[in-house]
Amino acid sequence: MGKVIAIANQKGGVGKTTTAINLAACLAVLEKKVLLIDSDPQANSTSGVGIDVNMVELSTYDCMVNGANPKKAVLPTDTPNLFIIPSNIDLVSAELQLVNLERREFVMKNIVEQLRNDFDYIFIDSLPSLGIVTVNALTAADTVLVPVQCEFFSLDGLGLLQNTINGVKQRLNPELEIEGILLSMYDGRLRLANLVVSEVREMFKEKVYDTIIHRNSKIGEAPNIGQPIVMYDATSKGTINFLNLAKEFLTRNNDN
Amino acid sequence: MGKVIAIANQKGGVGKTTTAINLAACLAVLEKKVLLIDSDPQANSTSGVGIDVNMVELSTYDCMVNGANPKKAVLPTDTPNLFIIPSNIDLVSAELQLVNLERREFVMKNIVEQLRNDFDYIFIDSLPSLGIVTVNALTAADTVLVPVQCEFFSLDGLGLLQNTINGVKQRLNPELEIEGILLSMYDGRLRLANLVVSEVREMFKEKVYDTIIHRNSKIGEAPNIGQPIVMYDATSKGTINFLNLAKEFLTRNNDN
Ligand SMILES: Nc1ncnc2c1ncn2[C@@H]1O[C@H](COP(=O)(O)OP(=O)(O)OP(=O)(O)O)[C@@H](O)[C@H]1O
Ligand SMILES: Nc1ncnc2c1ncn2[C@@H]1O[C@H](COP(=O)(O)OP(=O)(O)OP(=O)(O)O)[C@@H](O)[C@H]1O
Ligand SMILES: [Mg+2]
Ligand SMILES: [Mg+2]
Repeated sequence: MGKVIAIANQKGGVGKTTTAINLAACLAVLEKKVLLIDSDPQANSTSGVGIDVNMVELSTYDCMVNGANPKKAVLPTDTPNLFIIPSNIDLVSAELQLVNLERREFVMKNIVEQLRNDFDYIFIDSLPSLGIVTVNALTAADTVLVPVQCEFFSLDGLGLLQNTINGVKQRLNPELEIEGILLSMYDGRLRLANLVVSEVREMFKEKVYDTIIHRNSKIGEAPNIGQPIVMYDATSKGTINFLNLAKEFLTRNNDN
Repeated sequence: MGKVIAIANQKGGVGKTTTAINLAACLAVLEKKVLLIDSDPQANSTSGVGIDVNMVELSTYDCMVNGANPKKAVLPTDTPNLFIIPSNIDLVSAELQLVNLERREFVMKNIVEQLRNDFDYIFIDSLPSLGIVTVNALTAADTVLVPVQCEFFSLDGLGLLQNTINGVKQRLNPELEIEGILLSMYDGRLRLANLVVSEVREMFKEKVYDTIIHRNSKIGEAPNIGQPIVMYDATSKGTINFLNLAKEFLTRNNDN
């Protein structure tokens, strides 16, 4: 019985995709069977694991809007134990097509329930928005992992995100909990970064991972080759950060 | 007769808000009368110029959905000649409320046409999405300024954005042109950044500004105090970059 984790934050560019790809890949390297569902029309998770977005036959959109069989949409990746349901541009129109649907917030949940027993962990990479597609991810999830960039606007947006999570928990998904708050793109030389770290630890206390993901050029380069950091450069600081995160994630889930 | 410029890129965290605030503020310092319209529910432009989001009476949402008078929504900021129509969380629901509206893509255009003669330049800061609120900004605009972060995913997303701009130009706004492509958050030590610069200059040729905005810690700090960089630290590299951009912008508009 796999666990479903949405990776969400409506603030753009805070490391949602980078966390989705690299945490999933590190768990796969630690022998867990992991599925990544890309629910962003930008399809960065898809291209970041080396899948050609233009060659995608069945996408998240097809599962959500055209009723395609999600088991058929699952693709293997170059990383053993890591699988993905890819995304593409079609997902842009999902927001409009779901609006007038009965139980429109539960479409992703119906997909995930068909896959849950095939994986140890299922991660849903969501787009920077509070719209229907993101609400679908939060409704389908057991927990939500929130990457927070160590910058002012990212900190500023946490209140908004907390409201959305509470709203989904009250109306759609009473079981929804916070999996963890991940401090990302940290640069220790910046005063602001250290300010954000202490504010976030103050706000969210033990929910904040001990592991911090430091800004690291190899993390930015890896998607260019379509590989997670652990496959791109096993000795880089980025790989060490994400392996530590994967181990901490497993410890918090009593799974190591 | 003021010019209307949308600042757009569906990729999150590429510097849309940072460009909107700082280019608008530098033009204001160069004696242009400038309006910033914040059309992102995160309201980063609003808080970035020092307006308390919780004290906002009339917002972009009120103008778009409740028919409020946009002239009444315009607020002065601490920067002389710089004005703003603030945003707040209400804008999250605008996407759903506009869906079934007649001529739903032209709502922002109706607002802008009432204000155009009061300003030299009107900038619309948009959210990281290709949904109705962003399409409204592109339909209302004369041109679109596209910040591109010097990273892989940002480069990868340019094709998607080009499609959206072409779609809006064909269906909704035949006059829409590219104002310019701005390379942002540039760190010359990174191999990837230099790769992105040469690819973008190859793709968009003379549309790319000569001015590049370098990564600079003061740019990230300024919003924490609710000030544009030119007011926060007039001697910083960030201020010099944005003043150069403002001058280049005026030259390209035969306005200096
Ligand atoms: N720790 C890091 N070190 C260096 N670069 C990073 C790091 N984390 C993320 N990046 C880079 O920063 C950019 C933003 O990260 P990413 O795309 O993962 O954020 P996102 O939240 O998924 O964005 P969006 O809101 O558009 O979905 C990317 O170009 C990514 O490669
Ligand atoms: N040149 C720069 N140097 C340093 N930090 C920067 C620079 N440009 C932007 N930033 C910081 O990077 C983060 C992302 O920038 P910004 O919020 O302007 O992007 P955006 O495209 O508006 O994001 P969103 O997609 O969420 O609207 C912010 O915390 C900002 O302060
Ligand atoms: Mg992403
Ligand atoms: Mg922004």
